[in-house]
Amino acid sequence: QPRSITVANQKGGVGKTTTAVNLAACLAEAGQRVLLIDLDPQCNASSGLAVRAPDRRRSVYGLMSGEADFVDVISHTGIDGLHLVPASADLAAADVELAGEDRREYLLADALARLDAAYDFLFIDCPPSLGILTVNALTAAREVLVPVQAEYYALEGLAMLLDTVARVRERLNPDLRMLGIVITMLDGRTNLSREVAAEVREHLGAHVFEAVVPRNVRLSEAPSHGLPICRYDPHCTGCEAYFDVAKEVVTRGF
Amino acid sequence: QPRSITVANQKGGVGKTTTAVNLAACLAEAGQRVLLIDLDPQCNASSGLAVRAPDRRRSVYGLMSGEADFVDVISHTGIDGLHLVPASADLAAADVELAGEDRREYLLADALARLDAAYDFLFIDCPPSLGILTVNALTAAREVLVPVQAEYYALEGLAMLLDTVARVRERLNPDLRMLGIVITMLDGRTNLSREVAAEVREHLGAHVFEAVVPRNVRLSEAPSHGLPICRYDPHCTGCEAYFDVAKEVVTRGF
Ligand SMILES: Nc1ncnc2c1ncn2[C@@H]1O[C@H](COP(=O)(O)OP(=O)(O)OP(=O)(O)O)[C@@H](O)[C@H]1O
Ligand SMILES: Nc1ncnc2c1ncn2[C@@H]1O[C@H](COP(=O)(O)OP(=O)(O)OP(=O)(O)O)[C@@H](O)[C@H]1O
Ligand SMILES: [Mg+2]
Ligand SMILES: [Mg+2]
Repeated sequence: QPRSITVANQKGGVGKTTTAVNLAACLAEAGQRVLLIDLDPQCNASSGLAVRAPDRRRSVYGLMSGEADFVDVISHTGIDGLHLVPASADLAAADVELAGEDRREYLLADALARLDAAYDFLFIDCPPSLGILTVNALTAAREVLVPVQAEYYALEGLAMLLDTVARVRERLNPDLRMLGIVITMLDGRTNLSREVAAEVREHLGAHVFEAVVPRNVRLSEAPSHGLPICRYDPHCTGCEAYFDVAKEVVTRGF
Repeated sequence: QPRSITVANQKGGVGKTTTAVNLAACLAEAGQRVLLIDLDPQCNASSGLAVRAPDRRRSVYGLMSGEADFVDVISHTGIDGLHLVPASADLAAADVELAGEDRREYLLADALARLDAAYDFLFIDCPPSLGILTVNALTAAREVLVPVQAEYYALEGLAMLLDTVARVRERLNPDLRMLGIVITMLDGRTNLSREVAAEVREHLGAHVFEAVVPRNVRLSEAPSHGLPICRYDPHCTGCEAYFDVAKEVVTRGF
């Protein structure tokens, strides 16, 4: 049974994709077999690894609609041990198109039940909303990882997200547990960053990872080269931070 | 007929709320009568002005569902001339709850048709998605302003957004025009920022505002005090930039 981790936060731009892509790549570099699923119509995780679904059928959309199986959608990346199920822009219509399906919250979970390849880790990157796509991701995974940007607005939405996680656990997925909260884009030079980080730790205590991801421009350059940070600049602070986060993902596991 | 401007971009964290709040406040400081509508379930624009809807009826949700009129929902802010229609967390369910309504794309436009107070500008802050809320905003307004963060991932989604704007103009709102694109969080110290800004100008030419908003920590501190930048730190580069953007909004008008 692989560990399945959804990376979610409805607040936009907090580092969900950067965290999902780089954690998946760090664990693959360390010899784990990792599958990353891109569930965001923006397709950022896919483009961050230089993969584009040839059409909607051969993307996670095809998997959820039943038009395709894993063997049609799984794509190799440049990293040994890291496979990707790319997203499709057509996912943007999922809220409307899937609204009538019987098991609309379980479409991804049902598809994953058919996955017979052997992986150690599954990661799911979510769009910035609490709509049907994020609910599918929370229903399909057993753990949720929440990146929180060290900014005021990012604090606000946390309570709403934790409520949604609790509701999904009650109604749809009793196995869902909180893996933890990772503070991202911490800029050590500003008081605001440090204050927000301190407040997150005060309110959420042991749920907050020790490892923190600093603001580091190399992390935002890497996707334009289609590379995770461990291939773009393995010695930068951003890469070291994601290896620390990956180690903590492992130690906080079952 | 007030100018009505939707601030939209499905990419998360690009500065939609910061732009909507600070443009609205700068124009109010300059003597304009401005109404800001917060259409994001995260309620960031509302909290950035220290306003919280007492209940869902007295928010933009009540307006769209017909439970309330403008007189019930309009709230004063600390800034003369700036009024706010706050958001409600219940908007998060709008995709599902409004899916069955006949005029589901026109709910905000129909409500605005009942507005009889005199304003010079209406701004609408959108959530990071192209769902029913953003479609309502694009259908209700006559102009759309797109903040684009000077980052690689932010470039990717632009084509999708411009497609959506074109589709809304064809099917729902023939008056909708592109007011322009504002580059945000430009960090002059990084090559990436300058390269992305140059690429945006190359592809989108005259649509791109001359005025650019630099990365400035004072802009991200202001909302934690419930203040727009022109009240929090009127002499910082972030404030000067938003006054420049406001001037350009006026000159690019009809
Ligand atoms: N630690 C960091 N340091 C510097 N830049 C970062 C860092 N983490 C992410 N970024 C950049 O910040 C922007 C937002 O990050 P990202 O796209 O990963 O967030 P997201 O939560 O996935 O956004 P969305 O809500 O749109 O899905 C991106 O341009 C990314 O390259
Ligand atoms: N020019 C700037 N300089 C520094 N920080 C900024 C700037 N503009 C916005 N910010 C900060 O960056 C974060 C993202 O901005 P904001 O919340 O306005 O984006 P958004 O597009 O509205 O996000 P969402 O997609 O979640 O609605 C916020 O914490 C904000 O305070
Ligand atoms: Mg993302
Ligand atoms: Mg916002």
